[in-house]
Amino acid sequence: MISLRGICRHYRLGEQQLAALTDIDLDIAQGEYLSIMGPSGSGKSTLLNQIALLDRPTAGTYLLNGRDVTSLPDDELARIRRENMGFVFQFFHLIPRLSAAENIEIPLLLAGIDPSLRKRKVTEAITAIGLAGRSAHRPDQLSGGERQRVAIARATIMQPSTLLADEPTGNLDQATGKQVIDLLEDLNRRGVTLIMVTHDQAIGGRAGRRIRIVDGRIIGAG
Amino acid sequence: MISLRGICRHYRLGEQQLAALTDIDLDIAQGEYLSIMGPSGSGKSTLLNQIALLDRPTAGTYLLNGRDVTSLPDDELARIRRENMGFVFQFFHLIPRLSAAENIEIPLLLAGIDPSLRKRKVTEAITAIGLAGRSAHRPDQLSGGERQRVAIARATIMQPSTLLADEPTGNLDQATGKQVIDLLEDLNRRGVTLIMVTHDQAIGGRAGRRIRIVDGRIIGAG
Ligand SMILES: Nc1ncnc2c1ncn2[C@@H]1O[C@H](COP(=O)(O)OP(=O)(O)OP(=O)(O)O)[C@@H](O)[C@H]1O
Ligand SMILES: Nc1ncnc2c1ncn2[C@@H]1O[C@H](COP(=O)(O)OP(=O)(O)OP(=O)(O)O)[C@@H](O)[C@H]1O
Ligand SMILES: [Mg+2]
Ligand SMILES: [Mg+2]
Repeated sequence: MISLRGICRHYRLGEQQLAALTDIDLDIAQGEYLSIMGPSGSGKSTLLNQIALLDRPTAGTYLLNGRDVTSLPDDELARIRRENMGFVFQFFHLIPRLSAAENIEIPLLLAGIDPSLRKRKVTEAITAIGLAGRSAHRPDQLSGGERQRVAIARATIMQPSTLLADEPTGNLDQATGKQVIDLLEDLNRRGVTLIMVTHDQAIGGRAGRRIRIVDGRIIGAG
Repeated sequence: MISLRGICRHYRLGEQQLAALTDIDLDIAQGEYLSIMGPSGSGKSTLLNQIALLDRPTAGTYLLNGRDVTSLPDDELARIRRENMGFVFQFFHLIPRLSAAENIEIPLLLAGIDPSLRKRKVTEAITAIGLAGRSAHRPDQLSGGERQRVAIARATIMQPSTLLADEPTGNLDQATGKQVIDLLEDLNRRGVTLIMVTHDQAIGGRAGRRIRIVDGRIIGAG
């Protein structure tokens, strides 16, 4: 259970203050399928980064399974993230000097999975995401949508209890996008909490619950 | 008039050769509105880079207004691009240490436009793309869709005779995407050749002419 109470996040730019998130109250139960939609610049990525413990609020409280995690030190937040969360970034953040397969393997390495099992899991992930034949390519040798799919495979390979995806189909054609959504929804059916930011109305509408962000606030039903 | 004849582009990866484009024949008249669609990894960005003279073919001929530009030296290609083309990259390629306004200003600086006219044009471009209030932000202080719009403003500010856009609405909500497409189509109505790669069927369908790429080849009507 993820509970955000009165979460605010502002940025300082010189003299000015920009309120990116204001008074966010949000409860997300384990296994939910939530979509977050809203105009460009409205605060969706900022909210997802708060939920993922990648960024700290400037006000408010974050309870994770009843525990206040708002003010934990960085290394503790990193441990919680690594053990519980998979994140697909809006711009992927792949490691440039590693191949697609090596990028996807990283969460397995961090979890101490043994080499033969790692190899098998990476091969399965690459096939599931439609990247057979591209596993040796580095990110700069991949198309935009291929990089996006490497990011998705990396985020999902450990079947984390919570999966956060920021625009996971933005660089994909209809058919490939469907393949990705099927993969994510299959994880959700097996109990993974799925929180997806998307600009695609058709995809956002598939979620069990939809929230809309405008100017840093949740509007309508949370 | 852009004429591609027998254009091929392969990549070498170790021992292997990957054919990204094969036997591309394509004529594009001045003022046309062309969309390029197809699966992720099919060669769309590679084709756009060929048309934009950002990349050289491994075989074939490129005639620009009847002149063979296939084997021109780099600095000559750069001059032709600068004087004739605007390019919106799939991942923007903004200059990290410059603000949004400074990024947008660059083509005006390269063209020797005087400071007061530059200032006015940048302000108009920023307003037209919906980024008022964000002009001083650097790219890392902007949302994904805001960066995309800076890239679009930079590509269009000199009203180049040819505009190439690689997934220009991939990070934008419906309303903001429409604002961008209106801007691009307005340029096209004034005589700018508009060549757009898109995964959005609705947007691709608006073009006067649609081509589809699969496995590096144009299929169906060119
Ligand atoms: N470091 C920063 N400093 C100042 N303002 C910032 C910073 N990062 C983001 N912003 C601003 O915060 C607002 C919210 O950004 P965010 O990335 O959350 O938007 P978003 O909803 O994900 O947009 P998009 O749909 O375009 O990806 C934006 O208007 C952006 O300009
Ligand atoms: N430097 C490279 N070396 C080897 N292969 C490459 C290189 N760059 C791209 N490729 C391959 O060439 C193919 C075409 O790439 P391209 O970027 O043109 O695809 P695309 O149609 O734009 O895809 P998307 O819709 O995902 O952006 C891809 O399968 C990609 O893996
Ligand atoms: Mg975003
Ligand atoms: Mg591409």
